[in-house]
Amino acid sequence: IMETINLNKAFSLGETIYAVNNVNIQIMAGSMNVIVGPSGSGKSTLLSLLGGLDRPMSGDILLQGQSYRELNEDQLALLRRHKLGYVFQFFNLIPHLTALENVMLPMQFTNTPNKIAKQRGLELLERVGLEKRSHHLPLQLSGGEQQRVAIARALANRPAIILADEPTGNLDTKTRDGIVALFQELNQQEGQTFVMVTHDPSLSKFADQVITMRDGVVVYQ
Amino acid sequence: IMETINLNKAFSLGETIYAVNNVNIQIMAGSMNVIVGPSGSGKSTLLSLLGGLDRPMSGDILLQGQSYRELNEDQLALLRRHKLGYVFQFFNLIPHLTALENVMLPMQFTNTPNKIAKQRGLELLERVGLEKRSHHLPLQLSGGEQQRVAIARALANRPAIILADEPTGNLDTKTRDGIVALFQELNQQEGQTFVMVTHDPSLSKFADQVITMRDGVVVYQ
Ligand SMILES: Nc1ncnc2c1ncn2[C@@H]1O[C@H](COP(=O)(O)OP(=O)(O)OP(=O)(O)O)[C@@H](O)[C@H]1O
Ligand SMILES: Nc1ncnc2c1ncn2[C@@H]1O[C@H](COP(=O)(O)OP(=O)(O)OP(=O)(O)O)[C@@H](O)[C@H]1O
Ligand SMILES: [Mg+2]
Ligand SMILES: [Mg+2]
Repeated sequence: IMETINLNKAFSLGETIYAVNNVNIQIMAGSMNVIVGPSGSGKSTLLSLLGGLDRPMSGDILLQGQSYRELNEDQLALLRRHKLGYVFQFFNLIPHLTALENVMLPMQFTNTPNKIAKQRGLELLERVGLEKRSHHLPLQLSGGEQQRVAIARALANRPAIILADEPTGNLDTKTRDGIVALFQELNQQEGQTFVMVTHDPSLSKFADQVITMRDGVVVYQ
Repeated sequence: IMETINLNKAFSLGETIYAVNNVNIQIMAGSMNVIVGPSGSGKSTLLSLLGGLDRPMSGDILLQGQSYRELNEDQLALLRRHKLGYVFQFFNLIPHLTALENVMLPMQFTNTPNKIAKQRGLELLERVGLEKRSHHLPLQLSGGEQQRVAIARALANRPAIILADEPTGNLDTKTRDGIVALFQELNQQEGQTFVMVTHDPSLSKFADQVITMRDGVVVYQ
């Protein structure tokens, strides 16, 4: 469903840092994929390229056959809103919107009727254990609660691919097991495709593919 | 070295949430203490009360015999800068300062000469594996790199107590083991007192005291 072709991204800060170095990977529809590697190895950078949130220096990404290079900024934004769900490493929740409003936001971008969006939003918050926190603002939530709102928001549109950066980093074992079970259920019962960056071995256990990065290079797939 | 007396903190958002509910704990000088519990159980709230970053509704905190209640805001700020090192759950790095400048900041508050502060800053960055990133701004660092800068900054003044909220949440196993080893070394060789909120079992393994929270209450100590 997705593939990268000779993907490159470097930062120049005096020295040049090759954050993503000639990466070629393939993501099968309906699969669970995990990206692992040391801190600073390029995982978040790779994920933001897959998500069309950042432009590569060279190389391309194809989603359902559509090349990212061929799209201008508006078209890329449209693709993101309809096809991708993103869980950021630091959540990026909208500070002045409640948990429920944050989860409903992607559905407003795809013109889902308000009543349906609200119902789905409440269902998703319940699935991540936050039904009692729907009216809280992000600043009125704990770290792990914010993380779960971000997860619920990514699931809202049932996107073609969910890209998740450390989705369980702030969760205790029990809450995290609930999230892992939820991801597995969505993958097995709804065919949801996942690409997850994680340091958490319990997520890699169920992966169809484990992609290992080191210093910007994919060393094992 | 530190104790809490009937500490209480609640939030009112329609319903009342008792985030810290009648908590009485003691921290021994030179000890390693870990606070565990489910997401939303009140750990970060408790830590911010211990750090004097938030005022309790009722109850008190004593640090080296000094009551927080007796201090006004300026005196409390002074106590924080000289006595406490804080690793925030989301780092709170200063965006327009480099990694090195962020680490040096606490030392400027205690009037450490610039030359000495810079040398200690570089040493600390090296100890967390970031000597090559000293000139990067927070936005030019990976999640785990930002977390390590926050750790280095907390250590800078050799404070009486280091309060750390999920200090290893964004780190891969190898990097995290390095941080755990560093904390152990500081605890055993320099008598550094730690109070750490964590979901990571490898940190609780070495703890002298494990404090378990559930729904704002300390259920086990
Ligand atoms: N400003 C606020 N207003 C209302 N409720 C709040 C506020 N801040 C925190 N809470 C609630 O207080 C409870 C405790 O929050 P806290 O951040 O201390 O949890 P935590 O144990 O650190 O969780 P985590 O492991 O997810 O980081 C949570 O249920 C949260 O929703
Ligand atoms: N804007 C930038 N300018 C310069 N260097 C950058 C920039 N953004 C990231 N880097 C560097 O690129 C490398 C890869 O960063 P990235 O965030 O992708 O790592 P990561 O694998 O997600 O790490 P972590 O597990 O710590 O989150 C890091 O070494 C980082 O210092
Ligand atoms: Mg990252
Ligand atoms: Mg917390």
